[in-house]
Amino acid sequence: MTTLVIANQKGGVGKTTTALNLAASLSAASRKVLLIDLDSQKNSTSASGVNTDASSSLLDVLIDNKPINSVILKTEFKFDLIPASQDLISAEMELININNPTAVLKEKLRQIKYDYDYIVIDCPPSLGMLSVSALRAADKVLIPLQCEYYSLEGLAAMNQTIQEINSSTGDEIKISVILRTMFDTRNKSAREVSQELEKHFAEELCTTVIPRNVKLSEAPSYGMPALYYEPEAKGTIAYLALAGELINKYEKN
Amino acid sequence: MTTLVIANQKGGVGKTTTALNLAASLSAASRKVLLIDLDSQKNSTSASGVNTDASSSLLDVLIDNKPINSVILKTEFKFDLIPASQDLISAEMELININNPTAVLKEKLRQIKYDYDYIVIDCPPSLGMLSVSALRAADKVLIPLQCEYYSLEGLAAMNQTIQEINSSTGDEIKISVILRTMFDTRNKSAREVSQELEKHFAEELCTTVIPRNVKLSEAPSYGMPALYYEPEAKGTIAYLALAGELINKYEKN
Ligand SMILES: Nc1ncnc2c1ncn2[C@@H]1O[C@H](COP(=O)(O)OP(=O)(O)OP(=O)(O)O)[C@@H](O)[C@H]1O
Ligand SMILES: Nc1ncnc2c1ncn2[C@@H]1O[C@H](COP(=O)(O)OP(=O)(O)OP(=O)(O)O)[C@@H](O)[C@H]1O
Ligand SMILES: [Mg+2]
Ligand SMILES: [Mg+2]
Repeated sequence: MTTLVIANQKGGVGKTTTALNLAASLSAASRKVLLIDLDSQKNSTSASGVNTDASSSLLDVLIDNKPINSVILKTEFKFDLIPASQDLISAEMELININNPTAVLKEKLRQIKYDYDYIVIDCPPSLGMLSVSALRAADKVLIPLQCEYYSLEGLAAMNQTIQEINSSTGDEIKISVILRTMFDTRNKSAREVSQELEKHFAEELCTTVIPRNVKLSEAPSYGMPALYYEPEAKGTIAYLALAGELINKYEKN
Repeated sequence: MTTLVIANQKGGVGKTTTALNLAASLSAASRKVLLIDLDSQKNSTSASGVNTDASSSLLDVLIDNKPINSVILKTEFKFDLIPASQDLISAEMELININNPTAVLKEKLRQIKYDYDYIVIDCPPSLGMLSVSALRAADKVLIPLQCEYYSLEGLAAMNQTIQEINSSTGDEIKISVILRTMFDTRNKSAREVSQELEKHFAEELCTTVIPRNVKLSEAPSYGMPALYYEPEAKGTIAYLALAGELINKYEKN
């Protein structure tokens, strides 16, 4: 099993769009996939067609030791989902009271290690306890990045935060994949940022680039991944290509 | 003095772009303006051309009672700035230890009440203690919104959070202004979301709409507001119009 964490404290860079469409594409390639929505905005949850507030939530698993299987839902799209819930907003205040709070998610995911090929985690746009818990549980960290000025600064901040987590916990988290999202080749500064990335992060940078594609932003209003809304769209094909690239990278060795 | 808070827990909707360009436009209209960057990403700070880590920060003011004037910087663009600092990342953990932590910012801003016509606060994409402190200090709350599916859900969540703050503190915070940002008239779902907003939030909705305009995303890499980078650009003119609309709304009565 590979736990793939989609994180970036910069907002609106395509974390949810990547987590959802990657989960759909990996499951279309016959992998067993669990998508986990750690963001109290619940965007991945609603974009998967799930709109009810479940009776128990991931927070019950992390804090009250509820079995993790009790919060896993089946979706119509071949992947399973642990939905987000409103109580995630106050997760920080609740997690603080337990021992080694940011290590608990990793422990819980171990219990379902043999049930899935991939676990994909969608993070909120912050570096609070939930995002740190996800980073500590990750096998691979994928950073979606819009090619604009703020993203290079954000990447440096992300690196610094990961170093700080490693030095205080002894973990060895590192950024494994950088994905260019909403890429518009006509935009001069996007091309410049992209060239900077190729120069300084060639190893982590994905060959697949996700283009700006309106179908990706329309699909969530129908409660489905782009693969089920518009299978031929440029954005849909790009996420299928991403799944293929990651399968090649992580499974072929 | 009017304290204008730019907030939305949804990421990448144009909070920083709005805070910065509104501060620049209000100061171009000869108002005395202070911009406060509450986001540890420091985007408003770097886009104002300030790149040094100051010796003391807003957190020192909130926690160690440092005088607020000691953290105010002059920028080259007629408005003053309280820059963000790296220590804002751990603000939550530090503020928790003081009495009534989310009321402190409002108190501190009272001390500079006669120095400015407007205080504009840029918030991080979360609803933690810093954003709540800003909302509690606000005279007017401005919500930038991209017209896409997730934004209507985000607006409902924002409303709910504000109700919760009001019921636990006795405050009477309300959303005063909703601003449509990065608006692309060719995008069908953007037009649909915009029509929904006109139907349900006619009173709060700004007449000024900010178009998607590449000059707005290029200006930050030169460390300046769009007004000083490309004064004739569509995006620049839209933010000048927004300043005019707010001056009319808040000063003419
Ligand atoms: N490749 C793309 N082309 C067009 N629109 C896109 C693309 N990727 C994402 N979007 C749209 O951009 C907006 C932001 O994307 P998304 O919500 O996935 O980002 P996020 O990083 O998860 O945001 P947050 O920081 O709030 O969690 C959404 O409206 C989404 O539909
Ligand atoms: N009207 C616009 N036209 C084109 N690009 C824009 C516009 N407004 C903002 N942008 C760009 O979109 C991106 C997101 O905007 P911005 O950083 O202001 O959002 P934010 O809400 O402050 O994000 P965060 O949630 O991370 O704080 C930035 O690259 C910015 O330059
Ligand atoms: Mg998201
Ligand atoms: Mg911002």
